[in-house]
Amino acid sequence: RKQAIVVGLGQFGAALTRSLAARGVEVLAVDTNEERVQAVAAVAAHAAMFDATEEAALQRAAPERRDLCVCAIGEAGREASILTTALLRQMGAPRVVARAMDPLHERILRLVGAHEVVNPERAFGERLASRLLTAGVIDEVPLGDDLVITELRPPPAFVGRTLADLTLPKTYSVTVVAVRRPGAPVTMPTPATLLTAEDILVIVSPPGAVPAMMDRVA
Amino acid sequence: RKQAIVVGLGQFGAALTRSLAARGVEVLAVDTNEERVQAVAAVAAHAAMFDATEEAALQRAAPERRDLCVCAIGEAGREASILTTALLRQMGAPRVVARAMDPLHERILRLVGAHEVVNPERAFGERLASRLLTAGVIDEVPLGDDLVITELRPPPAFVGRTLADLTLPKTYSVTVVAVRRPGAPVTMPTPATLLTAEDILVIVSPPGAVPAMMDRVA
Ligand SMILES: Nc1ncnc2c1ncn2[C@@H]1O[C@H](COP(=O)(O)OP(=O)(O)OP(=O)(O)O)[C@@H](O)[C@H]1O
Ligand SMILES: Nc1ncnc2c1ncn2[C@@H]1O[C@H](COP(=O)(O)OP(=O)(O)OP(=O)(O)O)[C@@H](O)[C@H]1O
Repeated sequence: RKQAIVVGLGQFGAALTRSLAARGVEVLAVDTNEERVQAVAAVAAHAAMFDATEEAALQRAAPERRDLCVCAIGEAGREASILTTALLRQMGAPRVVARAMDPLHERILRLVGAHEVVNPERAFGERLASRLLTAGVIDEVPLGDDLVITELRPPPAFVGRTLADLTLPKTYSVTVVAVRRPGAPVTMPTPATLLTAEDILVIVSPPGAVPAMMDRVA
Repeated sequence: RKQAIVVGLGQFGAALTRSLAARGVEVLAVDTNEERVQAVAAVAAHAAMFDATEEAALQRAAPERRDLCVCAIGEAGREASILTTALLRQMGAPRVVARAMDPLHERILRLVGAHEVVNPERAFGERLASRLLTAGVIDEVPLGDDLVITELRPPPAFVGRTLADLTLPKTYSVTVVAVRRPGAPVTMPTPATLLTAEDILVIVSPPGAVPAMMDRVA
């Protein structure tokens, strides 16, 4: 079983703890705030209240034996996040992921040895923009710079037509890779698949292809 | 051209402003903090320093004429975020997206009329867990509860073999929807596609299928 330490149980740290635990990871969740420790006690394998910048306390958590150590401290303490990250590396943690609040903070975290740095607010802000802009788009997720996954309601002009009929890859450079129908398991589409107004299409395409298609069809 | 107001230019609000502007949206970016207003002045169509809870000032920004209004105020002010959201709806903004810091805050934001509520830290925490756990996984993005998109390096056992050969959908319930090769445009795979160690496979599958496949193959 994989083991992880998560330091800092704000929204991000707590959500990460829950997701890791849901995937069968043994999580030691740490925070100085008792309420926040309590809030994850039911899902984390262990929930402990201590200051992660206190070397003796952190050492007892055996970072060197964990597959993953995450420092999820946020606004509450930049110095605490830098110090905790540095200590985790010093103690031999094989993989340290640290949360940065801005580019300068990120640079410092890398300097003190974070293997990976994440900025949840920034990452989400980038992803949200696309989702908000195209009507019918339920979600749009960039994958690298060259691909986008879009979940989309079919425009009225597509309803009642088959995929073979619509020739989407040829006409709009978009490929439907799955169709979701409410109350039915998600399906891989075939050329004969007939689109209904309740469907959600899962599309892979280059960036901009789906908005362009929605403009042309409208 | 679409128009948006973004109130609150922390990491999330600033990143959202940049992404919207990059997509051709005319953004009015608002913050009480002069430095933060300055930081986006180059990318936002307009950057203004005022308190969004001041009714007269907010009214002058004409929320009713914008396609999208986002309240991205964070820890700095829950009351400010609630009040701003309420005012935007009162002034007839057709679409108000508000950022919540926790489930209670979310409930209140919906009560005062937010059309949509987002929690960047929580959303990102959920997505990060998967990415961190499976070796070779570059990114893993849930799409609803029934589908996952995974970007994955092929395990050694797959290198040099064709997709027809590997029968991935049948054997592991995973479908390769795109193959990325460094320095080449992303391609739709065919049964004859031969996998190399430099490839990145883009896979659609039910949750858990990719980790299960990586375990079986290892
Ligand atoms: N030295 C420390 N040791 C352990 N936990 C700490 C330490 N310093 C801060 N924390 C905890 O880190 C958690 C997250 O930090 P903070 O409150 O700054 O982030 P946040 O902005 O509320 O988080 P989020 O944005 O994820 O909701 C807090 O619960 C805080 O108690
Ligand atoms: N009444 C208000 N009117 C305009 N801007 C405001 C108001 N109240 C707060 N803000 C701004 O909202 C921005 C974001 O809020 P805050 O600083 O709490 O979030 P943050 O946690 O730093 O943001 P992020 O997590 O996105 O980095 C700040 O720049 C703050 O100045």
